[in-house]
Amino acid sequence: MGEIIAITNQKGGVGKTTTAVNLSKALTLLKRKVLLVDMDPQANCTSGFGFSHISRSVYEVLLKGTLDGVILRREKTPDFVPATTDLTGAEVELVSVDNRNFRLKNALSAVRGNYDYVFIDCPPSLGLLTVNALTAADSVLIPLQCEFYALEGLGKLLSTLKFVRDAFNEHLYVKGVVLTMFDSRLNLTNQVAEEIRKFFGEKLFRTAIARNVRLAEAPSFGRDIFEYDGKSRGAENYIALAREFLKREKQ
Amino acid sequence: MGEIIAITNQKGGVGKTTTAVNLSKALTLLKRKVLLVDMDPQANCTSGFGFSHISRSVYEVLLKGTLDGVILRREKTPDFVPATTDLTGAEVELVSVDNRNFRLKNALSAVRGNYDYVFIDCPPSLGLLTVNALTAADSVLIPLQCEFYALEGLGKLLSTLKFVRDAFNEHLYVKGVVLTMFDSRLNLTNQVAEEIRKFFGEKLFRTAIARNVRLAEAPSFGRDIFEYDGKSRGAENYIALAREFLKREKQ
Ligand SMILES: Nc1ncnc2c1ncn2[C@@H]1O[C@H](COP(=O)(O)OP(=O)(O)OP(=O)(O)O)[C@@H](O)[C@H]1O
Ligand SMILES: Nc1ncnc2c1ncn2[C@@H]1O[C@H](COP(=O)(O)OP(=O)(O)OP(=O)(O)O)[C@@H](O)[C@H]1O
Ligand SMILES: [Mg+2]
Ligand SMILES: [Mg+2]
Repeated sequence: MGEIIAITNQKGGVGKTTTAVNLSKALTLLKRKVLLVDMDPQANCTSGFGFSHISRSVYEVLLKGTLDGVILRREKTPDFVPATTDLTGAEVELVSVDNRNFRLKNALSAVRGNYDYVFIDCPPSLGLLTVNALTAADSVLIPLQCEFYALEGLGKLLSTLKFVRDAFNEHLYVKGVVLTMFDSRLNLTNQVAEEIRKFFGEKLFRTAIARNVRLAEAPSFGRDIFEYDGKSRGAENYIALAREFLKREKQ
Repeated sequence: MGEIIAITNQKGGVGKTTTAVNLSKALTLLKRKVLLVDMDPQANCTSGFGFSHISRSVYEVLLKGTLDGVILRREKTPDFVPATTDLTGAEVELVSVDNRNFRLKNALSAVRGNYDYVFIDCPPSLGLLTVNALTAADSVLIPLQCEFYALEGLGKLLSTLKFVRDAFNEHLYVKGVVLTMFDSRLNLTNQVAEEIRKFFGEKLFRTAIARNVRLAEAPSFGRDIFEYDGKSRGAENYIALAREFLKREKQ
């Protein structure tokens, strides 16, 4: 029964999309069946995998309540629910819709059995789209850049998780925290990493994703890191993260 | 009659807050009267300047329609309208309020005459808070990281500016684009910078803000870059940007 995992952090630019694209792809390479949902109106995951001219997207899923005809399938790529920039309007349009916080959860319940994992890439906010993703999810994965503003935002993220747990989804838990754009030469990085380790303990993945320009270049070609440069440090880090992710599952 | 400038880009983590804090401070050091409004529920500008225990914030301004008693004043710092995380709720709460898109504009009209410049730091989204800021603004300053996802988001940002121009604020214009976290050793940086230069021409500021870890360290001490390390590359870049900003005003 596929676990649904929201990749979330309202701080902007911390590597949510880069992690969503490359971790879901790494797990596909390790023979897991994976679905990735792009829940961000920026639709960066959609272009990160090189999908374009999208006719049906997660916007229809939220308004119509079904995934029929929306999932894109491609060789060696996770199954994919694309986004379009229309999604920006959903925040206001959904305000008066029934069950507005459960739209994604209800739609995913029909397909989750076909997958080992379902990942949801969230926008940099704690609005209705993120609440929909957190209500649908069993757990959350938190990408975190080792910088002050990112660290500061954690308190607000954890209190939002508690709000969603109390209001819509009582079993929601933090699956783990992944350090991104990690640069061990910088004091700031090491200081913040130490704070995170103290706070999250075992939930902090041992695999940190190093800063590696190949990860930033890959999306300009609409490719994940494995297609773009499988020998890069970025590809090594994300495969190692996927292996650690699976190892934890076994325990 | 103080010009109101929204610092905006819905792409997350591109240096909006870092530019809002340090450009507004640099202009204060150059003897301009400046007000900075934190319109982001993350309230990063607020902690970046070391303000805490905020009792009245921009949240009250939007709901009550007045800036009375909200502006914080401190030596050698821009006057400041703080944010709190309560602001996340404003997006939904304001949906049914009269003139919901003009709340900030109306409140600022009473004080703008006291300043040379009013800056507004925006959240990484194109929702109600950003629309309020764009409706209140005379112009926008767009910080841009030279990476693919940031470049890709520009189209959506420009179409939102056009929407706001047509619906609420006909004279809104792009004052300029500032390249941030600039690393001239990377091909990606130079390629994206070239695309931006071709598209924006003279609107692209010549001063690029180099990647400089001191800029990321300063907020952990609640200080702007000039207080934290006035000799750093980051401080030099932001003073140069302020001077270029003022030079353009004269023309
Ligand atoms: N480990 C890394 N090394 C170098 N660059 C990276 C790395 N991870 C992400 N990037 C780049 O940093 C930028 C921000 O990453 P990304 O867009 O994945 O973050 P995000 O949290 O999804 O942003 P948003 O909040 O806008 O959704 C992107 O340009 C991306 O290519
Ligand atoms: N020139 C720079 N050199 C190094 N680090 C920088 C630079 N500019 C910003 N940073 C750091 O990069 C991160 C992102 O910057 P910042 O928070 O200012 O972006 P933002 O666009 O305001 O993000 P958000 O979308 O979350 O509001 C922060 O940790 C900041 O300290
Ligand atoms: Mg993203
Ligand atoms: Mg910011």
